[in-house]
Amino acid sequence: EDLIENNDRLAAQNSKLLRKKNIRAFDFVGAIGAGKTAIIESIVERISNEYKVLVINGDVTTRIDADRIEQYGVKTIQINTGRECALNSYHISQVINHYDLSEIDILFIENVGNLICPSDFILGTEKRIVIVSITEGEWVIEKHPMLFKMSDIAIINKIDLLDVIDVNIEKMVSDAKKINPNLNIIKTSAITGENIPKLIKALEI
Amino acid sequence: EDLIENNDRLAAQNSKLLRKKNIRAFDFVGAIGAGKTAIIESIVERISNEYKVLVINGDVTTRIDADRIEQYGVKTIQINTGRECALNSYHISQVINHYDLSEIDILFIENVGNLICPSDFILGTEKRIVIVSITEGEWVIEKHPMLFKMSDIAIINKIDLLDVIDVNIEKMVSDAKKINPNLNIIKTSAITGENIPKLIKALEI
Ligand SMILES: Nc1nc2c(ncn2[C@@H]2O[C@H](COP(=O)(O)OP(=O)(O)OP(=O)(O)O)[C@@H](O)[C@H]2O)c(=O)[nH]1
Ligand SMILES: Nc1nc2c(ncn2[C@@H]2O[C@H](COP(=O)(O)OP(=O)(O)OP(=O)(O)O)[C@@H](O)[C@H]2O)c(=O)[nH]1
Ligand SMILES: [Mg+2]
Ligand SMILES: [Mg+2]
Repeated sequence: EDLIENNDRLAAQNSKLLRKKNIRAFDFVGAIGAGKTAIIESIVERISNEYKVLVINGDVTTRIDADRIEQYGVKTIQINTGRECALNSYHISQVINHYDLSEIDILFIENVGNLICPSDFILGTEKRIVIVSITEGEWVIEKHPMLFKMSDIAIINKIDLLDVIDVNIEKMVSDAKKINPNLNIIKTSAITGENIPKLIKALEI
Repeated sequence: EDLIENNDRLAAQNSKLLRKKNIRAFDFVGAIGAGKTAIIESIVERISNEYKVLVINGDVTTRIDADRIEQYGVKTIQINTGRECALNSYHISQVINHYDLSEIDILFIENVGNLICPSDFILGTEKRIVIVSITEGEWVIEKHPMLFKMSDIAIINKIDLLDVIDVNIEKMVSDAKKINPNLNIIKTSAITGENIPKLIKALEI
């Protein structure tokens, strides 16, 4: 499919440029409200003293997420995709080819909240991290295998709510393993910080 | 855009057929895991003695949602959309033109969990109901205005969790009103049943 071929070609170019500039790049995808922004905030809070971070946020509209992350003292760029349900490599190419990257060590991309569309569009990052939370229900992974198939890390977030939400989290873990045996699966709470250090280790930052 | 024009034309045909057969038809859209299936279960549980209900479920894969709803003694049809992030009027047309509708009073359609894609594809139902939950965070409505602009009823679900989740629900209500002053906004819990009778009234069933 033409759109996807062009996307992948541009993604390869993005990857090449980021590696040439020694920039570690990560693409966070996941369900609406699963905690992508909160998790990026948790990571940035812990590493922004040591690394210069740039965050690119993708949303159909508003700059709410970029503004939230900016509170943590890092540069953010908000991309509004309009009617498009995912970021694509052209969006990223536009930023990294026109932004002064000399100061940047790490690039976090927060993709549009969507468990389907981003599977068609890789961005050229070294890892893709898919995020769901226990509040979406235990069938969420089984019902959306594509992003889990192609990701490197899977986060099951909001585990601080396990005592008040009736959910079979071990089914979620086993569903993810079944879909992709190579997945690194990490249970987190972006609110308490539980396992965020473990996530940072998994990103090999 | 050609795809959307064809969709709308077929949606009008669907609408005509459903009205000719005296079938009340409702399209439930909303975020992944917001409670679309649970809400349909709650409604069906209360009306299936009085009305013959058919439920069409849309998901990229699996028949998990159709199987869940079937437990309540109603007919269900699961449509798997593959890579498509929303049902379209052709999916619905295929069902209603090849299914014996003589026994059906009410058609509930559960759309694919997605706050973006369904805004491009009306299905030909008399009402569209958009569902979000407090666990997606208070910015979810502001960040996804399109479905709220075009819906008749907006549900803010999982209010049983208000005492354990820190969220500004009144901001959510006011965001929805700002986007669409004609919206009928209903706060529900599909788990306790709170306001489900109110929702059934709003559907004018
Ligand atoms: N209890 C709990 N709430 C969380 C956690 N992580 C995020 N939240 C809450 O979940 C809601 C959504 O979090 P966000 O960080 O905005 O989620 P998101 O994935 O960035 O959302 P979108 O970008 O809009 O798709 C907010 O109310 C957060 O405070 C967590 O670990 N535990
Ligand atoms: N606490 C609480 N949990 C709820 C409520 N409604 C649904 N849930 C839970 O939320 C999770 C998702 O509910 P579903 O009904 O599967 O949501 P959905 O919108 O149909 O999900 P998809 O079809 O996969 O997009 C499940 O674990 C439900 O039990 C509610 O009112 N309160
Ligand atoms: Mg976000
Ligand atoms: Mg469902």
